[in-house]
Amino acid sequence: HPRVITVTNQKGGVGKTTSVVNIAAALAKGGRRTLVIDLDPQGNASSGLGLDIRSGKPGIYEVLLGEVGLNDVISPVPESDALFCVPSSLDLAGAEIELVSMERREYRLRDALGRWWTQHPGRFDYILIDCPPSLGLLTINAFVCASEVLIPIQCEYYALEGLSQLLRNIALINRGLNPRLQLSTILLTMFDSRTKLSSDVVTQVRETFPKQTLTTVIPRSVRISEAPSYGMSVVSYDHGSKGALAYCEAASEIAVRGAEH
Amino acid sequence: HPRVITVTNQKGGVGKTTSVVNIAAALAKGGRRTLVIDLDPQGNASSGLGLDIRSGKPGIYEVLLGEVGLNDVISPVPESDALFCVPSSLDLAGAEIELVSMERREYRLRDALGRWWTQHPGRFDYILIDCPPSLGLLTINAFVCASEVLIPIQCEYYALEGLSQLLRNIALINRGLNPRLQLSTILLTMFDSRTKLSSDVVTQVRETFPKQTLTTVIPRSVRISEAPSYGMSVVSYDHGSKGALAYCEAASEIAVRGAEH
Ligand SMILES: Nc1ncnc2c1ncn2[C@@H]1O[C@H](COP(=O)(O)OP(=O)(O)OP(=O)(O)O)[C@@H](O)[C@H]1O
Ligand SMILES: Nc1ncnc2c1ncn2[C@@H]1O[C@H](COP(=O)(O)OP(=O)(O)OP(=O)(O)O)[C@@H](O)[C@H]1O
Ligand SMILES: [Mg+2]
Ligand SMILES: [Mg+2]
Repeated sequence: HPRVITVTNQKGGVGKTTSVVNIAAALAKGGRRTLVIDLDPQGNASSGLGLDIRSGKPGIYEVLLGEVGLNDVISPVPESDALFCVPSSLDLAGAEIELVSMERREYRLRDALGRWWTQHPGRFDYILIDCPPSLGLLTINAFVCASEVLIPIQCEYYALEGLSQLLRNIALINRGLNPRLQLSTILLTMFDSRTKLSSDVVTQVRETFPKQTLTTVIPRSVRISEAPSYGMSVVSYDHGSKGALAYCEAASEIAVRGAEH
Repeated sequence: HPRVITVTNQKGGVGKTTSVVNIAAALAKGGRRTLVIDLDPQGNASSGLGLDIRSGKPGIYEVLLGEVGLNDVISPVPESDALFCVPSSLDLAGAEIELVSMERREYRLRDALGRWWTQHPGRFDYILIDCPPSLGLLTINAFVCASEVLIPIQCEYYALEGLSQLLRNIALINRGLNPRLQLSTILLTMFDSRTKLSSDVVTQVRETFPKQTLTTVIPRSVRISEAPSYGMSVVSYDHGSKGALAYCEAASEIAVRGAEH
């Protein structure tokens, strides 16, 4: 079975999409076959990997509605043979309200993946799911489908405020809809070595989550924020930059730790 | 009637809360009586103004449910006599799903404000509403209640992607639930003068929205990100800093432009 990791944090702008795109690219560069599922109506992960979400082609929305199978929407990613993506679609913005009244509304993604997996066993080593900044039904579908949660935490003050809400939600899902779900990884992002605030957040997070917090910290770096405008990961856009190196280190740390599960 | 401005953008981390807190503080410093309504389950605007959302006291959630009136939850803000806040509460996280099946679900905030306004006419000059990073029922309640929308746009690549979705939603609300609603203000945030990306975004936004885009651009500044850890706006925390000055300029631009409506 592949490792299915959902990258979640209801705080906005903390580096969820940037982490999905760059960890996936780094894993693919290391030869691991990786699939990104873009559950965010913004479609930033899709465009960050060079795909066009305005094409009108079916995407994850149609999969959740049960109109198409996962196999019909898995798209190759230009920058790597080992990297694929199920793109978002603009209609996804209305999905949260539509899902409320559907049957097995929390299991739609898990069921779709389950059906696909029986027909294509062994196809991927990693599946990373990018979530919108909320704890609604799209994120719940990701929680039910995944076995691991990766929480990116920005090295800023507000970033710590919503954490207890997020942990409560993960515990709720673990007790009910998905007993396999665990918080496996915390990744500190946008670290700015010039500010005391950044190092305070790092210290506090390491103390609170000693086991889950990766040693690698992602620095704030202009190359990281420029890469999406070229439809590429920073790993491809500028592989020698400090941002690319940090994401490669984070990916290999995740791969090594996973072997212990 | 007060100017009711909702600060919205479904893209996360673009400076919605930071703009609400600091524009409100700057308006209050200029003698305008200002109320902040915190519609974000994170409660960042509440804590950024020095209030405690874990106190268990009723907040905006209880108002939306109709359990209490607005007057019961308006709290003074420590840093200014002219600044008040209706705080968020942790229960707000579940409100989106709960609101789906309620009567007049899109009008709950507007109705509460309407009832309060008839009893306390002339009490405030400005009401600013902080929204979560989504276009769900909480944000829709803000759209139905407000007469103006202020969109903060971060000077980053991903920031432009979700804009067309947001404009479509505003137009939909304007045609249906609230014909008074208009996009009055666009504020560029986290401008980093060292990067070409920042100035590209500024140019593009000014060209697309020449009338609505404020002349003032908010620079990226460490003092702005430190202020919330003291429960204060940057206007109070460090009134001489470039971040504080920029927000004061933005507030007075908003005040002057409003006089023309
Ligand atoms: N390490 C970094 N250095 C500099 N900029 C970064 C870094 N990581 C992310 N960014 C930029 O910060 C912004 C927010 O990041 P991103 O969009 O990945 O966050 P997110 O959590 O996915 O946001 P949302 O909550 O909207 O989904 C983006 O413009 C991105 O390019
Ligand atoms: N001009 C600025 N300079 C430096 N840091 C800033 C600036 N504006 C905001 N920040 C910081 O960036 C982060 C995101 O800002 P903020 O929380 O206000 O965005 P938001 O749009 O309200 O996020 P959300 O989508 O989660 O509600 C915060 O940690 C904030 O302190
Ligand atoms: Mg994202
Ligand atoms: Mg906010």
